[in-house]
Amino acid sequence: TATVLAIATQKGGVGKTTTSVNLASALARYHGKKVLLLDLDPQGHVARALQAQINPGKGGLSDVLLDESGEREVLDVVTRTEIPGLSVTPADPGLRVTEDLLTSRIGKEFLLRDALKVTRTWYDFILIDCPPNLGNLSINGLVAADQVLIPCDPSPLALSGVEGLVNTIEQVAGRLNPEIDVLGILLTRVDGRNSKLNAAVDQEIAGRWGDAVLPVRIGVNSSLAQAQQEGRDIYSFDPDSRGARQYRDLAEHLVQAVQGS
Amino acid sequence: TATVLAIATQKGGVGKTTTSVNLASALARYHGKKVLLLDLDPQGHVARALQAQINPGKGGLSDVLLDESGEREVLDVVTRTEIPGLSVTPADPGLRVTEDLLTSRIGKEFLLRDALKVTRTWYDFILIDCPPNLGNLSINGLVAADQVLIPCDPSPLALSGVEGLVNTIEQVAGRLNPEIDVLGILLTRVDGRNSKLNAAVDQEIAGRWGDAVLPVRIGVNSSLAQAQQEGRDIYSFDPDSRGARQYRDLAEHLVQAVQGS
Ligand SMILES: Nc1ncnc2c1ncn2[C@@H]1O[C@H](COP(=O)(O)OP(=O)(O)OP(=O)(O)O)[C@@H](O)[C@H]1O
Ligand SMILES: Nc1ncnc2c1ncn2[C@@H]1O[C@H](COP(=O)(O)OP(=O)(O)OP(=O)(O)O)[C@@H](O)[C@H]1O
Ligand SMILES: [Mg+2]
Ligand SMILES: [Mg+2]
Repeated sequence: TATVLAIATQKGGVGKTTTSVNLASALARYHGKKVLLLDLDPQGHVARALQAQINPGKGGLSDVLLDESGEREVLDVVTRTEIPGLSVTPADPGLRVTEDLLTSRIGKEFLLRDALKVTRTWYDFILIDCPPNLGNLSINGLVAADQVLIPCDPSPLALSGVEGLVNTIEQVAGRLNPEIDVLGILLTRVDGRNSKLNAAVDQEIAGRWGDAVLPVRIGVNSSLAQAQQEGRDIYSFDPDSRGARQYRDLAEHLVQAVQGS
Repeated sequence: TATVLAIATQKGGVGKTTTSVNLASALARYHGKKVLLLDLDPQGHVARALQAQINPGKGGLSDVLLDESGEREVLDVVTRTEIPGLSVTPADPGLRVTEDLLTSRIGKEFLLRDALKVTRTWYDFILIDCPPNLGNLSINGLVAADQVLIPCDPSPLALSGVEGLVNTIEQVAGRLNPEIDVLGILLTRVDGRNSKLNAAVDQEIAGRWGDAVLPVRIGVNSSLAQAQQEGRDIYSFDPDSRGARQYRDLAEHLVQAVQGS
């Protein structure tokens, strides 16, 4: 059964989608894994980032989550991409309304987990791109997940949110999902020129989260944004770029971490 | 009575807070305006960005919004900063729960507007830093606003959200706030080195939003992030930086636009 990884933080613009898309692609392309990339963000940026490689979808995740019968599976709305081994859920503007509608549902936090019961048996990895908040959709992502990856750019505003997120994960672990584990904090958009700021943030992170910081970091690399402009993953746009290499390293780290546990 | 400006977009990390803080400061410092900077984001990043210059607050915005009597004013929770003419609302973790609690309130979209009735008479400008979503808090911001500033970094993902946001603003204008107007799209975090991507995004923006793009752009400038690390506005950290100059130009543009209308 699949390892489910939520890529989550309430801080906006730190590379949740960029990480979800390129990590999922690296797992499929270089480790032969069957991967499902699930977009829980109403912005639908997974579909925009892979626009040139995605097959048209049918329905949306919100249909599955809001279905009263409880019989629906995420598998019902999954669609393939040109990337061998990678499937995704299509962009779904209905997720915006779902966030509000879930508020009054009994057992609202378990809807995604339950809709993955069968789907999990079809894949090696399920990656969940979360929206920039800790609302009902993100909580569903955390309850369904085995591991959480926390992207964080080297900035005081991104760092200030990590504590709140870790507290939320602990609450989810205590009451809703005892299996959940933090895979680690992934430093993203690291700009080598900002040495002063990087050093200050590194120090603060090491002091508070030391061993949770992943050994792989993602530097600022314009190829990653250019690939998105073309609607392609980094490996079909610029496989020799720094971003491509660093996300391959991250995939390697994840596979090792999962095999080891 | 004050001009109320909402700084809003559901795209994360495009500089909503950086713009709110430094624009508010430039209006107070260089145009002698009385400015209130209101933080509608549960992340509470206005307080983090001005941490070294903010006086301790009393209570939070959520107390005002959730108050049943309807008698409370935002003024009740406002606190001063060291910046002459600039007051802010303190960070308020209670806003996270407020987002959900508002869902079932009658007239939920007008709560902030109504709590600004008297507060508006005390200031020349009220700036609202919105969270990265289009939920109840952001809608409250749009309903209370006279103008909306849409920060957008030069990226396909940020650009893909502008259409949805403009549709939402039009719906707000149609049913809830006929006065609302889009001040414009502010290009932020522009990195001169990414000429290919910048040209592609410029072309797309000009084609779709042409005259809505503001004449001022904010380039990538590490002083802006470093100022936040120190908990200070850009004018007390590095007044000669590019970021400081560009936000002054933005303040100038806003003052002209308001006086002209
Ligand atoms: N390592 C990187 N180098 C250069 N650009 C990057 C990098 N990582 C992300 N970006 C760019 O930064 C912007 C933010 O990234 P992304 O949209 O993936 O973040 P996010 O956390 O998913 O945002 P949101 O909170 O809106 O969901 C995008 O325009 C993306 O192209
Ligand atoms: N012009 C700029 N140059 C360099 N860094 C910038 C610039 N504008 C913003 N930043 C940095 O980019 C990050 C994102 O900016 P900011 O937090 O203001 O965006 P936001 O839209 O408010 O994010 P959120 O969606 O989480 O509220 C911050 O770390 C900030 O310091
Ligand atoms: Mg995203
Ligand atoms: Mg912000």
